[in-house]
Amino acid sequence: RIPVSTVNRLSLYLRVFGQIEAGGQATVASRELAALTGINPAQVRKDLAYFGQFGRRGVGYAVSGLKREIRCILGLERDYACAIIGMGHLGQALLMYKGLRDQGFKVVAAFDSDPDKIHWELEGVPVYDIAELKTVARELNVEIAILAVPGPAAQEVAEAVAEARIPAILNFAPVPLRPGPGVLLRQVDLAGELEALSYRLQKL
Amino acid sequence: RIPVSTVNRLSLYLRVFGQIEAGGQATVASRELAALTGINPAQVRKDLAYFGQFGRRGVGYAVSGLKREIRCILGLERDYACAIIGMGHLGQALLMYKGLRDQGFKVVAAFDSDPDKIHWELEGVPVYDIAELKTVARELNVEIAILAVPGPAAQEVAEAVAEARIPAILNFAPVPLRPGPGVLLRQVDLAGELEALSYRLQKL
Ligand SMILES: NC(=O)c1ccc[n+]([C@@H]2O[C@H](COP(=O)([O-])OP(=O)(O)OC[C@H]3O[C@@H](n4cnc5c(N)ncnc54)[C@H](O)[C@@H]3O)[C@@H](O)[C@H]2O)c1
Ligand SMILES: NC(=O)c1ccc[n+]([C@@H]2O[C@H](COP(=O)([O-])OP(=O)(O)OC[C@H]3O[C@@H](n4cnc5c(N)ncnc54)[C@H](O)[C@@H]3O)[C@@H](O)[C@H]2O)c1
Repeated sequence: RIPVSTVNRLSLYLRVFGQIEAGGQATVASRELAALTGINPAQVRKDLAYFGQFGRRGVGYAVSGLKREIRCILGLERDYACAIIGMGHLGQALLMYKGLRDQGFKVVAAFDSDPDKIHWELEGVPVYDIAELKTVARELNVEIAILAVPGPAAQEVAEAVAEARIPAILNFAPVPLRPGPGVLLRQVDLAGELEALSYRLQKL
Repeated sequence: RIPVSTVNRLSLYLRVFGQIEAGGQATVASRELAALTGINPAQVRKDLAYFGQFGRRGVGYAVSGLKREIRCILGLERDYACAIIGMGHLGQALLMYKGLRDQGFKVVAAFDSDPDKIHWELEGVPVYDIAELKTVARELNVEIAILAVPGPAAQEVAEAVAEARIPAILNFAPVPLRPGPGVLLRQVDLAGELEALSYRLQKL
């Protein structure tokens, strides 16, 4: 099994390999990969060794082969149907974001509890009533729910996601969620990111 | 020195202490704190011991004292002036977000390169031309630049931030940045969060 910290770095390697390939370069040395990602060269070699990939001394790693292999390990060989729950400022920005679709994460439905927003259509995606989450999610085989609802509503929405048998949540609400058995959870904590900066700013 | 992983967990403890205090509870045991945050109880005790805080057996930790201490350690005893660079979908959602101001991160200016957006005013915050970043940032003593510009523009904007002597960046663009010397960097990687989910979904 690959450690979670290595998995998180794979996304970074994937982005850098994309940039290198776009620049027309076929191989890359671990030193250069380290400089581009900010990860130390020994860690780069250790991470890539998990996948049986060994840079050839003096030549480096073959970029397009490694990129394909990392995409496969991250499960990016196919698309994932996503639903955005909460069509406020953040939910709408996420829906308009073409970068998700390019990575294979296709938003197929949006949900809200506000009657003014239900029956909207944004970027070709219909906004449904949250009460219909279970039916619509089963019909469209939604695998990832992106939560962009206010903090106080988040836990109740997470339980509705589990009830609808959606297996994964990406939560933007600033509250710790208890997602329920069998539901994978990733949390984006904007305030936490800023607090990690304020911690270091006041030490300067 | 406190390890970065502990610092990242402090934000989570802070949010949970806020919820506990709002519920009228004065003390909390490490077991309960573990259940609310999803962090194992031994790690909770180890983290809080860094700050000299030891739960009293049978009583637990005093919530409001710890909350104050963590706010102090994270540098939250004062406000931080922030600037959002890039007033597209995400930049506007971030500007409308009241949660930042509540945590002490006050957006004092926004910047863009699009002539149609310069001289806008959103939520009382003026949108300036990116060419004026250095003058305006010095005048308003901006300490954190939040980058919401497209990937191809991000590195050049990061260099303008260093030139304007803004000491910290929170980057949303999906490219690894090489900020100048002396600039603190935190990266939000939305695609990376989704890839961490797809990695685990395809293993189910
Ligand atoms: N706006 C940002 O930039 C930003 C950044 C980071 C985190 N967040 C977090 O993301 C969440 C959304 O923020 P926002 O600024 O878009 O808020 P918002 O108030 O603009 O939008 C929230 C939306 O959720 C809907 N909603 C409320 N309860 C619901 C329920 N039970 N089921 C379905 N929909 C429901 C509302 O009708 C509204 O449309 C918040 O938790 C916020 O803390 C926002
Ligand atoms: N929208 C989202 O939900 C979302 C989520 C995660 C990450 N991102 C990332 O955040 C960034 C912004 O996304 P978006 O959807 O808001 O894009 P957008 O195209 O709607 O907005 C980008 C804005 O940046 C401005 N800009 C371009 N070059 C600039 C420069 N040199 N200086 C100042 N301003 C400049 C543009 O004029 C535009 O207003 C992108 O890098 C995107 O990949 C977006």
